[in-house]
Amino acid sequence: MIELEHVHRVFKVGDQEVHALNDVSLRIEGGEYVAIMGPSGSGKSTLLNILGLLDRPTTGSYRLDGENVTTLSDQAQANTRRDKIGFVFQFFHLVPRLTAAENIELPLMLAGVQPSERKHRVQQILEAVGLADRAHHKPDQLSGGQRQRVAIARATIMQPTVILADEPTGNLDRASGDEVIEVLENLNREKITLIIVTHDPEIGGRTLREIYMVDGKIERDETRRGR
Amino acid sequence: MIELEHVHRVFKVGDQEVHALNDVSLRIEGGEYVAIMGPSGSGKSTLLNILGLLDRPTTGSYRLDGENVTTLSDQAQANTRRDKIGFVFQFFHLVPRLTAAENIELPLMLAGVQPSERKHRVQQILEAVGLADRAHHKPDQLSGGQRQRVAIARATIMQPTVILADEPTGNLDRASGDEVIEVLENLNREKITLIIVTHDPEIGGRTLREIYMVDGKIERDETRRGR
Ligand SMILES: Nc1ncnc2c1ncn2[C@@H]1O[C@H](COP(=O)(O)OP(=O)(O)OP(=O)(O)O)[C@@H](O)[C@H]1O
Ligand SMILES: Nc1ncnc2c1ncn2[C@@H]1O[C@H](COP(=O)(O)OP(=O)(O)OP(=O)(O)O)[C@@H](O)[C@H]1O
Ligand SMILES: [Mg+2]
Ligand SMILES: [Mg+2]
Repeated sequence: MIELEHVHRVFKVGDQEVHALNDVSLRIEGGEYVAIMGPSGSGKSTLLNILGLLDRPTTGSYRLDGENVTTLSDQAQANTRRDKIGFVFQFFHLVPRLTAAENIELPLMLAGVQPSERKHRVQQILEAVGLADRAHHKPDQLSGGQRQRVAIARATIMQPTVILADEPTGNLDRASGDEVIEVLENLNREKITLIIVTHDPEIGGRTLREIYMVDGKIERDETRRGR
Repeated sequence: MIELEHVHRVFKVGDQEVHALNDVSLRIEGGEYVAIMGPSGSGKSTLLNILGLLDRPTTGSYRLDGENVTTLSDQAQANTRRDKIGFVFQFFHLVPRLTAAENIELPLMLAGVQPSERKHRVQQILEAVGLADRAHHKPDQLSGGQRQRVAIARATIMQPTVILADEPTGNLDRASGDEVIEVLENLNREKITLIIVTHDPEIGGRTLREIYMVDGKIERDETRRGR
């Protein structure tokens, strides 16, 4: 379902080059539950951005559901992203002018879902992440962890085939973090591929597979048995 | 040194009111090392913003070093903030057009420190937070945890009398987080008051005093003995 082969991502800063991803190959099947861990600056967000079709490799290929997405036009990539991928950004990227409910509703509107069904689904997910009483707050009227939960709700409300979550519990206490992980794991139980970048070893311990990165390379890729 | 008495902070959202801080009183002496913990949305950032003179109480008073700062003009508050307080924001607020080194240098320039001394001090702190090789990157060319470390360096380079850090390790792996906490604790050893909002119980466990908030109130305020 996800196949990266010999992916490199090089950034230029002035005349310096940063090799953010250095020969990364991996294969993730539909429905897997994977943690990506590693030190700050090791390439986790860069890898997730490529998987989420928000960035392209400098060299190497990416096949998603058998299709080589590296060679798609920007518009075609955007369509595939909208149809298949839910992305929880490390720093949320909520729309400042919209309320929490409106931010979460956005993907449903773009997909042409009817108003009554939209209202119902938004209400449901707001309750699932504990934000029913913050529905009409704009992002700057929310706490850091509340914004993070809005980002998670927005990314998951369309039940995409792949959910990519970049540090989804970084701003959350243990209780709210568990609530969020439960929402994500419930979706994974319905066969949605779930890939979580995290610094939290407790979350890493819940997944069946852990990919550990150092300096742009995959240092370890371990699948746990007997769970 | 820090004295809050019966502080309330009420936000209005439409015709709804959010009681973000609800009768908070506390006293922190110079040189203390305090953790503020509690669930997402409990009022931690709101409390820190008031302590950092970035926000005012709706009612109640705040005395800093014996001076009632609640009644100061905006300009006078800004001066006190610049002179006494180093603030590490939950979401960093770095200047997008400036490099990491320039962001960190900014407080020194505003204070009129000479160029050669500025360069030396910026280099020193970049090394302390492990970012010497990222000096010329702008914020959008840095990882999440790297931006967090720039924010920490900027907040601490002037050796303010009070450091307020809002979730300073939220985006960091254990190793980088320890590095950052070490920088902050070294400053505390030089009698700088250190107040850290954190969701990480390991950091909470390192402080001598823990303030635990729930729904805008201080539920517990415990000082550990025998350390
Ligand atoms: N400008 C605002 N307008 C309305 N409500 C606000 C505003 N800022 C914060 N709030 C509300 O006040 C409460 C406290 O927010 P605060 O940011 O202090 O929480 P926090 O403890 O820092 O949470 P987190 O751990 O998620 O960062 C939250 O419920 C939030 O929705
Ligand atoms: N646009 C860019 N230009 C230049 N360098 C970049 C850019 N984006 C990222 N980098 C560099 O690439 C490396 C990997 O960045 P990335 O954001 O993937 O790290 P990360 O593993 O997500 O880190 P963190 O845990 O701190 O979020 C970092 O060293 C960073 O400085
Ligand atoms: Mg990252
Ligand atoms: Mg906060």
